[in-house]
Amino acid sequence: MAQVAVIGLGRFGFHAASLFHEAGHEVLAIDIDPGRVQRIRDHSTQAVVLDAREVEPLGALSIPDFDAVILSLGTRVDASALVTLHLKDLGVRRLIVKATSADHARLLEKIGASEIVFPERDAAERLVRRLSDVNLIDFIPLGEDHSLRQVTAPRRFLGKSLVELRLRNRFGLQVVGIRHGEKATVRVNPGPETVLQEGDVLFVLGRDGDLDRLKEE
Amino acid sequence: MAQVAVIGLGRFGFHAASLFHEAGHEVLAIDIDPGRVQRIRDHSTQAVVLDAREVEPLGALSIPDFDAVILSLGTRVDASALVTLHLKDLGVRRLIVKATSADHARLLEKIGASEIVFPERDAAERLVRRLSDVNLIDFIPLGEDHSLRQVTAPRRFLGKSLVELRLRNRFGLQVVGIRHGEKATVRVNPGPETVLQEGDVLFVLGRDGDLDRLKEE
Ligand SMILES: Nc1ncnc2c1ncn2[C@@H]1O[C@H](COP(=O)(O)OP(=O)(O)OP(=O)(O)O)[C@@H](O)[C@H]1O
Ligand SMILES: Nc1ncnc2c1ncn2[C@@H]1O[C@H](COP(=O)(O)OP(=O)(O)OP(=O)(O)O)[C@@H](O)[C@H]1O
Repeated sequence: MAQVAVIGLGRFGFHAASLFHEAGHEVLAIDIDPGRVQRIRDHSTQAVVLDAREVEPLGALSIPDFDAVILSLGTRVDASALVTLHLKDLGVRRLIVKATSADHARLLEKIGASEIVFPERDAAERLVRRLSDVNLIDFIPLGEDHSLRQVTAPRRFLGKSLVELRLRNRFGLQVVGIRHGEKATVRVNPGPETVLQEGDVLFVLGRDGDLDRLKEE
Repeated sequence: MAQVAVIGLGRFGFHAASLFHEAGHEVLAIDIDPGRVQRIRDHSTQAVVLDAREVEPLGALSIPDFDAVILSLGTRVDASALVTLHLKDLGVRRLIVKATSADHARLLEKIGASEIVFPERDAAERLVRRLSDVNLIDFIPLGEDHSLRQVTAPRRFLGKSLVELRLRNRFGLQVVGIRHGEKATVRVNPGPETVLQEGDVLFVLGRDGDLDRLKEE
Protein backbone atom coordinates (compact mmCIF):
# COMPACT_ATOMS: atom_id res chain seq x y z
CA MET A 1 0.00 0.00 0.00
CA ALA A 2 1.51 3.27 -1.09
CA GLN A 3 1.46 6.61 0.67
CA VAL A 4 0.70 9.33 -1.86
CA ALA A 5 0.27 13.10 -1.64
CA VAL A 6 -1.72 15.01 -4.27
CA ILE A 7 -1.18 18.76 -4.35
CA GLY A 8 -3.69 20.62 -6.50
CA LEU A 9 -7.19 19.21 -6.93
CA GLY A 10 -8.17 20.28 -10.43
CA ARG A 11 -9.69 17.54 -12.60
CA PHE A 12 -6.47 15.58 -12.88
CA GLY A 13 -5.50 15.97 -9.23
CA PHE A 14 -9.00 15.20 -8.01
CA HIS A 15 -9.25 12.02 -10.05
CA ALA A 16 -5.73 10.95 -9.09
CA ALA A 17 -6.50 11.40 -5.39
CA SER A 18 -9.85 9.58 -5.48
CA LEU A 19 -8.57 6.74 -7.70
CA PHE A 20 -5.57 6.14 -5.42
CA HIS A 21 -7.92 6.17 -2.46
CA GLU A 22 -10.26 3.71 -4.19
CA ALA A 23 -7.28 1.46 -4.93
CA GLY A 24 -6.60 1.26 -1.20
CA HIS A 25 -3.63 3.60 -0.92
CA GLU A 26 -3.12 6.25 1.74
CA VAL A 27 -3.88 9.64 0.21
CA LEU A 28 -3.07 13.12 1.50
CA ALA A 29 -4.96 15.67 -0.62
CA ILE A 30 -3.94 19.33 -0.58
CA ASP A 31 -5.39 22.45 -2.18
CA ILE A 32 -5.55 26.18 -1.50
CA ASP A 33 -9.29 26.14 -2.21
CA PRO A 34 -11.43 24.95 0.75
CA GLY A 35 -14.28 23.89 -1.55
CA ARG A 36 -12.04 21.49 -3.42
CA VAL A 37 -10.58 20.12 -0.21
CA GLN A 38 -14.09 19.55 1.11
CA ARG A 39 -15.10 17.63 -2.02
CA ILE A 40 -12.16 15.23 -1.72
CA ARG A 41 -12.64 14.57 1.97
CA ASP A 42 -14.59 11.33 1.50
CA HIS A 43 -12.18 10.20 -1.20
CA SER A 44 -8.92 10.58 0.65
CA THR A 45 -7.26 9.63 3.92
CA GLN A 46 -6.48 13.21 4.90
CA ALA A 47 -7.44 16.48 3.18
CA VAL A 48 -5.72 19.78 4.01
CA VAL A 49 -6.21 23.39 2.94
CA LEU A 50 -2.90 25.15 2.42
CA ASP A 51 -0.90 27.21 -0.03
CA ALA A 52 1.69 24.82 -1.44
CA ARG A 53 4.12 27.68 -2.02
CA GLU A 54 4.70 27.90 1.75
CA VAL A 55 7.62 25.60 2.60
CA GLU A 56 7.02 25.06 6.34
CA PRO A 57 3.49 23.58 6.20
CA LEU A 58 4.62 21.14 3.49
CA GLY A 59 7.62 20.10 5.56
CA ALA A 60 5.39 19.64 8.62
CA LEU A 61 3.30 17.05 6.79
CA SER A 62 6.31 14.72 6.39
CA ILE A 63 5.83 14.80 2.65
CA PRO A 64 9.37 13.57 1.91
CA ASP A 65 8.47 10.18 3.43
CA PHE A 66 5.74 9.59 0.89
CA ASP A 67 6.16 7.06 -1.92
CA ALA A 68 5.06 9.63 -4.47
CA VAL A 69 3.92 13.24 -4.64
CA ILE A 70 1.67 14.40 -7.45
CA LEU A 71 1.67 18.10 -8.23
CA SER A 72 -1.02 19.54 -10.49
CA LEU A 73 -1.34 23.25 -9.89
CA GLY A 74 -2.77 24.23 -13.24
CA THR A 75 -1.43 26.63 -15.79
CA ARG A 76 0.51 28.89 -13.40
CA VAL A 77 4.06 27.99 -14.34
CA ASP A 78 5.53 30.05 -11.50
CA ALA A 79 3.57 28.18 -8.81
CA SER A 80 4.37 24.69 -10.10
CA ALA A 81 8.03 25.58 -10.70
CA LEU A 82 8.41 27.00 -7.20
CA VAL A 83 6.67 24.13 -5.46
CA THR A 84 8.67 21.60 -7.50
CA LEU A 85 11.85 23.31 -6.32
CA HIS A 86 10.74 23.20 -2.67
CA LEU A 87 9.65 19.59 -2.86
CA LYS A 88 13.03 18.58 -4.28
CA ASP A 89 14.73 20.56 -1.50
CA LEU A 90 12.61 18.67 1.04
CA GLY A 91 13.86 15.42 -0.44
CA VAL A 92 10.75 14.10 -2.19
CA ARG A 93 11.88 10.98 -4.04
CA ARG A 94 9.25 10.55 -6.70
CA LEU A 95 7.68 13.76 -7.94
CA ILE A 96 5.10 13.58 -10.70
CA VAL A 97 4.11 16.94 -12.11
CA LYS A 98 1.33 17.86 -14.50
CA ALA A 99 2.54 20.17 -17.27
CA THR A 100 0.41 22.33 -19.51
CA SER A 101 2.83 22.85 -22.41
CA ALA A 102 6.03 21.38 -23.82
CA ASP A 103 8.09 24.27 -22.43
CA HIS A 104 6.45 23.92 -19.04
CA ALA A 105 7.40 20.23 -19.10
CA ARG A 106 11.03 20.91 -19.95
CA LEU A 107 11.28 23.53 -17.21
CA LEU A 108 9.86 21.17 -14.61
CA GLU A 109 12.25 18.41 -15.65
CA LYS A 110 15.19 20.74 -15.23
CA ILE A 111 14.04 21.64 -11.74
CA GLY A 112 13.81 17.99 -10.80
CA ALA A 113 10.41 16.48 -11.58
CA SER A 114 10.80 12.69 -11.88
CA GLU A 115 7.90 12.34 -14.27
CA ILE A 116 5.81 14.73 -16.32
CA VAL A 117 2.18 14.09 -17.12
CA PHE A 118 0.62 16.09 -19.95
CA PRO A 119 -2.92 14.69 -20.10
CA GLU A 120 -4.21 16.61 -23.12
CA ARG A 121 -1.18 15.85 -25.23
CA ASP A 122 -0.96 12.22 -24.06
CA ALA A 123 -4.66 11.70 -24.85
CA ALA A 124 -4.23 13.28 -28.29
CA GLU A 125 -1.23 11.02 -29.00
CA ARG A 126 -3.12 7.89 -28.03
CA LEU A 127 -6.09 8.95 -30.15
CA VAL A 128 -3.93 9.55 -33.20
CA ARG A 129 -2.25 6.18 -32.73
CA ARG A 130 -5.62 4.48 -32.32
CA LEU A 131 -7.11 6.04 -35.43
CA SER A 132 -4.13 6.05 -37.75
CA ASP A 133 -2.87 2.51 -37.41
CA VAL A 134 -4.53 0.76 -40.34
CA ASN A 135 -4.24 -2.54 -38.57
CA LEU A 136 -4.90 -1.32 -35.05
CA ILE A 137 -8.29 -2.34 -33.78
CA ASP A 138 -7.84 -1.71 -30.10
CA PHE A 139 -5.16 -1.55 -27.51
CA ILE A 140 -4.79 -1.86 -23.79
CA PRO A 141 -1.93 0.05 -22.21
CA LEU A 142 0.22 -1.85 -19.72
CA GLY A 143 2.63 0.19 -17.70
CA GLU A 144 4.57 3.03 -19.24
CA ASP A 145 5.63 1.64 -22.55
CA HIS A 146 4.00 -1.72 -23.08
CA SER A 147 0.62 -2.55 -24.53
CA LEU A 148 -1.58 -5.42 -25.50
CA ARG A 149 -2.80 -4.71 -29.00
CA GLN A 150 -5.17 -6.30 -31.46
CA VAL A 151 -3.45 -6.18 -34.82
CA THR A 152 -4.61 -7.60 -38.14
CA ALA A 153 -1.93 -10.02 -39.31
CA PRO A 154 0.35 -8.00 -41.65
CA ARG A 155 0.43 -9.24 -45.25
CA ARG A 156 4.08 -10.21 -45.07
CA PHE A 157 3.34 -12.69 -42.23
CA LEU A 158 0.58 -14.60 -44.01
CA GLY A 159 1.22 -18.25 -44.68
CA LYS A 160 3.91 -18.44 -41.99
CA SER A 161 3.67 -20.16 -38.63
CA LEU A 162 4.22 -18.39 -35.32
CA VAL A 163 7.39 -20.36 -34.59
CA GLU A 164 8.66 -19.53 -38.10
CA LEU A 165 8.02 -15.82 -37.52
CA ARG A 166 10.03 -15.86 -34.26
CA LEU A 167 8.26 -12.68 -33.09
CA ARG A 168 9.65 -13.04 -29.59
CA ASN A 169 13.27 -13.25 -30.65
CA ARG A 170 13.01 -10.79 -33.52
CA PHE A 171 10.69 -8.19 -32.00
CA GLY A 172 10.34 -9.02 -28.31
CA LEU A 173 6.63 -9.62 -28.92
CA GLN A 174 4.35 -12.39 -27.72
CA VAL A 175 1.19 -13.45 -29.52
CA VAL A 176 -1.16 -14.24 -26.65
CA GLY A 177 -4.27 -14.79 -28.74
CA ILE A 178 -5.59 -15.11 -32.28
CA ARG A 179 -9.04 -14.51 -33.66
CA HIS A 180 -9.68 -15.99 -37.07
CA GLY A 181 -11.87 -13.26 -38.50
CA GLU A 182 -14.51 -10.99 -37.04
CA LYS A 183 -16.98 -13.56 -35.82
CA ALA A 184 -14.67 -16.14 -34.25
CA THR A 185 -13.81 -16.49 -30.59
CA VAL A 186 -10.30 -15.70 -29.46
CA ARG A 187 -7.93 -18.65 -29.23
CA VAL A 188 -5.68 -17.89 -26.28
CA ASN A 189 -2.03 -19.01 -26.33
CA PRO A 190 -2.16 -20.31 -29.91
CA GLY A 191 0.28 -23.13 -30.58
CA PRO A 192 3.62 -22.26 -32.21
CA GLU A 193 2.64 -24.26 -35.31
CA THR A 194 -0.33 -21.95 -35.99
CA VAL A 195 -0.12 -20.60 -39.54
CA LEU A 196 -1.38 -17.05 -40.04
CA GLN A 197 -4.19 -16.58 -42.56
CA GLU A 198 -5.69 -13.53 -44.17
CA GLY A 199 -8.06 -11.81 -41.75
CA ASP A 200 -6.48 -13.22 -38.61
CA VAL A 201 -6.44 -10.79 -35.73
CA LEU A 202 -3.46 -11.17 -33.41
CA PHE A 203 -3.41 -10.15 -29.75
CA VAL A 204 0.16 -9.06 -29.32
CA LEU A 205 1.93 -8.06 -26.13
CA GLY A 206 5.11 -6.03 -26.07
CA ARG A 207 6.80 -2.66 -25.96
CA ASP A 208 5.06 0.11 -27.87
CA GLY A 209 8.16 0.74 -29.99
CA ASP A 210 8.36 -2.93 -30.95
CA LEU A 211 4.62 -3.14 -31.60
CA ASP A 212 4.89 -0.20 -34.00
CA ARG A 213 7.28 -2.25 -36.13
CA LEU A 214 4.40 -4.61 -36.88
CA LYS A 215 2.67 -2.01 -38.99
CA GLU A 216 2.29 -2.58 -42.71
CA GLU A 217 5.33 -1.23 -44.52
CA MET B 1 -4.51 8.34 -45.16
CA ALA B 2 -7.42 9.46 -43.06
CA GLN B 3 -9.41 12.67 -43.39
CA VAL B 4 -9.98 14.15 -39.95
CA ALA B 5 -11.70 17.28 -38.68
CA VAL B 6 -10.81 18.81 -35.32
CA ILE B 7 -13.30 21.28 -33.91
CA GLY B 8 -11.98 23.26 -30.94
CA LEU B 9 -8.27 23.96 -30.67
CA GLY B 10 -7.64 23.99 -26.91
CA ARG B 11 -4.63 21.95 -25.77
CA PHE B 12 -6.18 18.60 -26.63
CA GLY B 13 -7.62 19.73 -29.97
CA PHE B 14 -4.44 21.55 -30.93
CA HIS B 15 -2.25 18.53 -30.23
CA ALA B 16 -4.69 16.17 -31.94
CA ALA B 17 -4.72 18.32 -35.07
CA SER B 18 -0.96 18.76 -35.28
CA LEU B 19 -0.19 15.11 -34.46
CA PHE B 20 -2.61 13.87 -37.13
CA HIS B 21 -1.04 16.31 -39.56
CA GLU B 22 2.44 15.10 -38.61
CA ALA B 23 1.30 11.51 -39.15
CA GLY B 24 0.42 12.40 -42.73
CA HIS B 25 -3.36 12.63 -42.46
CA GLU B 26 -5.55 15.32 -43.98
CA VAL B 27 -6.60 17.68 -41.19
CA LEU B 28 -9.34 20.31 -41.16
CA ALA B 29 -8.92 22.46 -38.05
CA ILE B 30 -11.77 24.63 -36.82
CA ASP B 31 -12.09 27.17 -34.02
CA ILE B 32 -14.09 30.30 -33.24
CA ASP B 33 -10.90 32.07 -32.14
CA PRO B 34 -8.82 33.46 -35.04
CA GLY B 35 -5.61 33.38 -32.97
CA ARG B 36 -5.91 29.64 -32.42
CA VAL B 37 -6.75 29.03 -36.07
CA GLN B 38 -3.69 31.04 -37.07
CA ARG B 39 -1.44 28.98 -34.78
CA ILE B 40 -2.59 25.69 -36.32
CA ARG B 41 -2.26 26.85 -39.92
CA ASP B 42 1.19 25.32 -40.47
CA HIS B 43 0.14 22.13 -38.70
CA SER B 44 -2.99 21.32 -40.65
CA THR B 45 -4.22 20.93 -44.21
CA GLN B 46 -6.95 23.54 -43.85
CA ALA B 47 -7.74 25.86 -40.94
CA VAL B 48 -11.08 27.66 -40.67
CA VAL B 49 -12.53 30.24 -38.28
CA LEU B 50 -16.16 29.54 -37.52
CA ASP B 51 -18.67 29.04 -34.75
CA ALA B 52 -19.34 25.31 -34.67
CA ARG B 53 -22.85 25.90 -33.34
CA GLU B 54 -23.88 27.14 -36.82
CA VAL B 55 -25.14 24.14 -38.80
CA GLU B 56 -24.78 25.46 -42.36
CA PRO B 57 -21.04 26.27 -42.37
CA LEU B 58 -20.32 22.81 -40.92
CA GLY B 59 -22.46 21.15 -43.56
CA ALA B 60 -20.75 23.19 -46.30
CA LEU B 61 -17.38 21.74 -45.31
CA SER B 62 -18.53 18.18 -46.17
CA ILE B 63 -17.76 17.09 -42.65
CA PRO B 64 -19.93 13.93 -42.87
CA ASP B 65 -17.49 12.49 -45.41
CA PHE B 66 -14.61 12.61 -42.96
CA ASP B 67 -13.24 9.43 -41.38
CA ALA B 68 -13.43 10.99 -37.95
CA VAL B 69 -14.46 14.24 -36.31
CA ILE B 70 -12.90 15.29 -33.02
CA LEU B 71 -14.83 17.76 -30.91
CA SER B 72 -13.15 19.48 -27.98
CA LEU B 73 -14.99 22.65 -27.11
CA GLY B 74 -13.94 22.90 -23.49
CA THR B 75 -16.08 23.02 -20.39
CA ARG B 76 -19.20 24.53 -21.98
CA VAL B 77 -21.52 21.53 -21.88
CA ASP B 78 -24.20 23.31 -23.89
CA ALA B 79 -21.89 24.02 -26.83
CA SER B 80 -20.47 20.50 -27.06
CA ALA B 81 -23.91 18.92 -26.60
CA LEU B 82 -25.42 21.08 -29.33
CA VAL B 83 -22.61 20.56 -31.80
CA THR B 84 -22.63 16.79 -31.10
CA LEU B 85 -26.33 16.76 -31.93
CA HIS B 86 -25.79 18.67 -35.19
CA LEU B 87 -22.88 16.50 -36.24
CA LYS B 88 -24.94 13.35 -35.70
CA ASP B 89 -27.78 14.92 -37.74
CA LEU B 90 -25.29 15.64 -40.51
CA GLY B 91 -24.36 11.97 -40.51
CA VAL B 92 -20.86 12.04 -39.04
CA ARG B 93 -19.85 8.40 -38.64
CA ARG B 94 -17.13 8.53 -36.04
CA LEU B 95 -17.46 11.32 -33.51
CA ILE B 96 -14.90 11.57 -30.74
CA VAL B 97 -15.77 14.11 -28.07
CA LYS B 98 -13.68 15.43 -25.20
CA ALA B 99 -15.62 15.46 -21.94
CA THR B 100 -14.79 17.41 -18.81
CA SER B 101 -16.74 15.37 -16.24
CA ALA B 102 -18.41 11.98 -15.87
CA ASP B 103 -21.86 13.52 -16.30
CA HIS B 104 -20.71 15.43 -19.37
CA ALA B 105 -19.46 12.14 -20.81
CA ARG B 106 -22.74 10.32 -20.19
CA LEU B 107 -24.72 13.15 -21.75
CA LEU B 108 -22.54 13.15 -24.88
CA GLU B 109 -22.87 9.40 -25.21
CA LYS B 110 -26.64 9.66 -25.06
CA ILE B 111 -26.60 12.27 -27.80
CA GLY B 112 -24.50 10.03 -30.01
CA ALA B 113 -20.77 10.49 -29.47
CA SER B 114 -18.97 7.33 -30.66
CA GLU B 115 -16.11 7.78 -28.24
CA ILE B 116 -15.46 9.94 -25.23
CA VAL B 117 -12.01 11.17 -24.30
CA PHE B 118 -11.50 12.47 -20.77
CA PRO B 119 -7.79 13.32 -20.75
CA GLU B 120 -7.43 14.33 -17.11
CA ARG B 121 -9.27 11.31 -15.78
CA ASP B 122 -7.61 8.92 -18.24
CA ALA B 123 -4.17 10.26 -17.28
CA ALA B 124 -5.00 9.94 -13.57
CA GLU B 125 -6.15 6.34 -14.12
CA ARG B 126 -2.99 5.42 -15.98
CA LEU B 127 -0.86 7.02 -13.27
CA VAL B 128 -2.62 5.13 -10.49
CA ARG B 129 -2.25 1.91 -12.46
CA ARG B 130 1.43 2.62 -13.08
CA LEU B 131 2.18 3.37 -9.47
CA SER B 132 0.14 0.55 -7.98
CA ASP B 133 1.58 -1.85 -10.53
CA VAL B 134 0.49 -4.99 -8.69
CA ASN B 135 -3.05 -4.53 -9.97
CA LEU B 136 -2.01 -3.40 -13.40
CA ILE B 137 -2.34 -6.49 -15.49
CA ASP B 138 -5.05 -8.07 -13.39
CA PHE B 139 -8.07 -7.21 -15.42
CA ILE B 140 -7.55 -8.21 -19.05
CA PRO B 141 -10.42 -10.34 -20.28
CA LEU B 142 -9.55 -12.69 -23.14
CA GLY B 143 -12.16 -15.21 -24.10
CA GLU B 144 -14.77 -16.92 -21.95
CA ASP B 145 -12.75 -19.32 -19.82
CA HIS B 146 -9.30 -17.80 -19.87
CA SER B 147 -7.69 -15.46 -17.41
CA LEU B 148 -4.52 -13.64 -16.70
CA ARG B 149 -3.47 -14.41 -13.16
CA GLN B 150 -0.74 -13.41 -10.78
CA VAL B 151 0.70 -16.58 -9.29
CA THR B 152 3.60 -16.88 -6.86
CA ALA B 153 6.13 -19.21 -8.47
CA PRO B 154 5.36 -22.71 -7.09
CA ARG B 155 8.18 -24.29 -5.04
CA ARG B 156 8.65 -27.12 -7.53
CA PHE B 157 9.49 -24.57 -10.27
CA LEU B 158 12.19 -22.70 -8.39
CA GLY B 159 15.68 -22.83 -9.85
CA LYS B 160 14.35 -23.77 -13.29
CA SER B 161 14.21 -21.57 -16.36
CA LEU B 162 11.03 -20.79 -18.26
CA VAL B 163 12.16 -22.75 -21.30
CA GLU B 164 13.05 -25.71 -19.06
CA LEU B 165 9.59 -25.63 -17.49
CA ARG B 166 7.86 -25.80 -20.89
CA LEU B 167 4.68 -24.33 -19.42
CA ARG B 168 3.21 -23.77 -22.84
CA ASN B 169 3.57 -27.36 -23.99
CA ARG B 170 2.83 -28.97 -20.65
CA PHE B 171 0.03 -26.73 -19.42
CA GLY B 172 -0.98 -24.51 -22.32
CA LEU B 173 0.14 -21.51 -20.24
CA GLN B 174 2.20 -18.45 -21.17
CA VAL B 175 4.18 -16.37 -18.72
CA VAL B 176 3.67 -12.81 -19.96
CA GLY B 177 5.33 -11.05 -17.05
CA ILE B 178 7.41 -11.58 -13.93
CA ARG B 179 7.79 -9.44 -10.84
CA HIS B 180 10.76 -10.25 -8.67
CA GLY B 181 9.21 -9.51 -5.30
CA GLU B 182 6.82 -6.84 -4.00
CA LYS B 183 8.77 -3.69 -4.78
CA ALA B 184 9.95 -4.52 -8.28
CA THR B 185 8.36 -3.42 -11.52
CA VAL B 186 6.83 -6.04 -13.78
CA ARG B 187 9.11 -7.34 -16.51
CA VAL B 188 6.90 -7.96 -19.54
CA ASN B 189 7.69 -10.89 -21.87
CA PRO B 190 10.58 -12.28 -19.77
CA GLY B 191 13.17 -14.17 -21.80
CA PRO B 192 12.94 -17.97 -21.97
CA GLU B 193 16.26 -18.26 -20.07
CA THR B 194 14.78 -16.52 -17.01
CA VAL B 195 15.32 -18.71 -13.93
CA LEU B 196 12.56 -18.58 -11.32
CA GLN B 197 13.56 -17.52 -7.81
CA GLU B 198 11.78 -17.62 -4.49
CA GLY B 199 9.28 -14.76 -4.24
CA ASP B 200 8.85 -14.33 -7.98
CA VAL B 201 5.33 -13.44 -9.01
CA LEU B 202 4.35 -14.78 -12.43
CA PHE B 203 1.69 -13.23 -14.63
CA VAL B 204 0.32 -16.29 -16.36
CA LEU B 205 -2.18 -16.46 -19.19
CA GLY B 206 -4.21 -19.55 -19.98
CA ARG B 207 -7.38 -21.55 -19.43
CA ASP B 208 -8.74 -21.38 -15.92
CA GLY B 209 -8.55 -25.16 -15.57
CA ASP B 210 -4.90 -25.18 -16.58
CA LEU B 211 -4.08 -22.24 -14.30
CA ASP B 212 -5.50 -24.18 -11.37
CA ARG B 213 -2.92 -26.90 -11.97
CA LEU B 214 -0.22 -24.37 -11.12
CA LYS B 215 -1.25 -24.24 -7.50
CA GLU B 216 1.04 -25.80 -4.91
CA GLU B 217 0.33 -29.49 -4.64
N1 LIG C 1 -0.43 27.68 -4.35
C1 LIG C 1 -1.34 26.70 -4.38
N2 LIG C 1 -1.40 25.82 -3.36
C2 LIG C 1 -2.31 24.80 -3.37
N3 LIG C 1 -3.19 24.60 -4.37
C3 LIG C 1 -3.16 25.45 -5.40
C4 LIG C 1 -2.24 26.53 -5.47
N4 LIG C 1 -2.47 27.19 -6.64
C5 LIG C 1 -3.47 26.56 -7.28
N5 LIG C 1 -3.89 25.51 -6.53
C6 LIG C 1 -4.94 24.57 -6.85
O1 LIG C 1 -4.50 23.77 -7.93
C7 LIG C 1 -5.62 23.35 -8.67
C8 LIG C 1 -5.30 23.56 -10.14
O2 LIG C 1 -6.34 23.15 -10.90
P1 LIG C 1 -6.89 24.00 -12.10
O3 LIG C 1 -8.28 23.55 -12.28
O4 LIG C 1 -6.60 25.44 -11.95
O5 LIG C 1 -5.96 23.64 -13.30
P2 LIG C 1 -5.51 22.30 -13.97
O6 LIG C 1 -4.56 21.57 -13.11
O7 LIG C 1 -5.05 22.73 -15.33
O8 LIG C 1 -6.84 21.52 -14.05
P3 LIG C 1 -7.21 20.15 -14.64
O9 LIG C 1 -6.44 19.13 -13.86
O10 LIG C 1 -8.67 20.18 -14.38
O11 LIG C 1 -6.84 20.15 -16.10
C9 LIG C 1 -6.81 24.17 -8.20
O12 LIG C 1 -7.68 23.35 -7.44
C10 LIG C 1 -6.19 25.25 -7.33
O13 LIG C 1 -7.01 25.63 -6.24
N1 LIG D 1 -18.82 27.54 -30.66
C1 LIG D 1 -17.53 27.29 -30.90
N2 LIG D 1 -17.10 27.06 -32.16
C2 LIG D 1 -15.81 26.80 -32.42
N3 LIG D 1 -14.84 26.75 -31.48
C3 LIG D 1 -15.21 26.98 -30.20
C4 LIG D 1 -16.56 27.26 -29.85
N4 LIG D 1 -16.61 27.42 -28.51
C5 LIG D 1 -15.37 27.25 -28.03
N5 LIG D 1 -14.52 26.99 -29.05
C6 LIG D 1 -13.10 26.74 -28.98
O1 LIG D 1 -12.90 25.50 -28.34
C7 LIG D 1 -11.65 25.53 -27.68
C8 LIG D 1 -11.88 24.96 -26.29
O2 LIG D 1 -10.69 24.93 -25.60
P1 LIG D 1 -10.57 25.43 -24.11
O3 LIG D 1 -9.13 25.78 -23.95
O4 LIG D 1 -11.61 26.39 -23.75
O5 LIG D 1 -10.99 24.19 -23.26
P2 LIG D 1 -10.54 22.71 -23.21
O6 LIG D 1 -11.03 21.97 -24.37
O7 LIG D 1 -10.97 22.25 -21.85
O8 LIG D 1 -9.01 22.83 -23.29
P3 LIG D 1 -7.87 21.76 -23.21
O9 LIG D 1 -8.03 20.87 -24.40
O10 LIG D 1 -6.70 22.67 -23.26
O11 LIG D 1 -7.99 21.02 -21.91
C9 LIG D 1 -11.17 26.98 -27.67
O12 LIG D 1 -10.09 27.09 -28.56
C10 LIG D 1 -12.36 27.76 -28.14
O13 LIG D 1 -12.02 28.89 -28.89
